[in-house]
Amino acid sequence: EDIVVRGAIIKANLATIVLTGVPNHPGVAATIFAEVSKHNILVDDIIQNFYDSGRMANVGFSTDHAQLGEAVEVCSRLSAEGGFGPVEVDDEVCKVSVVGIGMRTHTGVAAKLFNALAKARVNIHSISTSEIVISCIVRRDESHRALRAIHDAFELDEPPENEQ
Amino acid sequence: EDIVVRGAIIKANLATIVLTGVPNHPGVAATIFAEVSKHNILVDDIIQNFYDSGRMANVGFSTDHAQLGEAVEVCSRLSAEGGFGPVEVDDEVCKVSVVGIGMRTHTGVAAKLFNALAKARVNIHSISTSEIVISCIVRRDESHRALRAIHDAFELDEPPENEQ
Ligand SMILES: C[C@@H](O)[C@H](N)C(=O)O
Ligand SMILES: C[C@@H](O)[C@H](N)C(=O)O
Repeated sequence: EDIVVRGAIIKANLATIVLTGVPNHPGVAATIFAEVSKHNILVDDIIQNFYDSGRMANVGFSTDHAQLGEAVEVCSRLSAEGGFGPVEVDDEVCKVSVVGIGMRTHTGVAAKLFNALAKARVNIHSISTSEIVISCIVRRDESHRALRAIHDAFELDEPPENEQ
Repeated sequence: EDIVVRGAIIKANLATIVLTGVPNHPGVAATIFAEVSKHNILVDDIIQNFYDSGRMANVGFSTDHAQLGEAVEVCSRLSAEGGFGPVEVDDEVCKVSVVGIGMRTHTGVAAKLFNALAKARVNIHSISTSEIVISCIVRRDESHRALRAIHDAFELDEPPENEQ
């Protein structure tokens, strides 16, 4: 019985910033992250989507909650200089992630994760994925409920059969 | 000398869809991906950001280019039923990724990647990251230039010192 989702992890004390209304042409991401890096602001994950027929982008990243103040200053300045839209802030959040293998070919895994969180009335603020991880940013005060829901949905509290 | 970026990979024949103007409350991601999964639409990466003071979200995912037509149909229906905004489409794209270790603590890596792409005049449509991967969605006809720029910037064509 191949187990697809192997575990769940939580990363606490995060905050997310989204630079909205970013002109979608070469050089902008470079400018943003050179500036963020210059201020020694930790970057956990970066999430960017495009919209407005590809003319615009929303560039989001999560950082350490302790650095939110400085990150907002840096991003507000970038937004003013670059003519971006509003800087969105997501204070006091955590990242809950499921870790597994072959999660893409098992197309139901993401849906199952989101359904587990929905049933627990946990709102998903941001989503980021890779080959082996599906990560959701949620409110800090909903994160334990989220982790519980994930453990139940994917039966993560039971030892694998070959360990019994 | 610790080498942070170990390699670059390209995944071709992708297309991206972004559902914009998605109400940011529990249950919506579950509805979207249950429907996508029901139609056997392959999901490569999922990228979601929030905006409008947290009231709205843009939910993006990449799929196989061959499935774009069906994915657009499914998403258009979801958008109509859910009262979402426009469905954005990114046709004929590739995902270029750098693979490495400790890329988060080395805050300059993302900036260096984006700078390399900017210098090559490659536009970055979407960004998604994890602990060990930074992925950028770019136009198919810019993907080889992107990969070349990444190889040059991170000196990936040279064998590691301990292999000489
Ligand atoms: C928005 C930003 O990523 C831009 N498209 C760039 O290439 O830098
Ligand atoms: C937008 C979507 O992710 C929503 N926030 C949900 O939790 O389902």
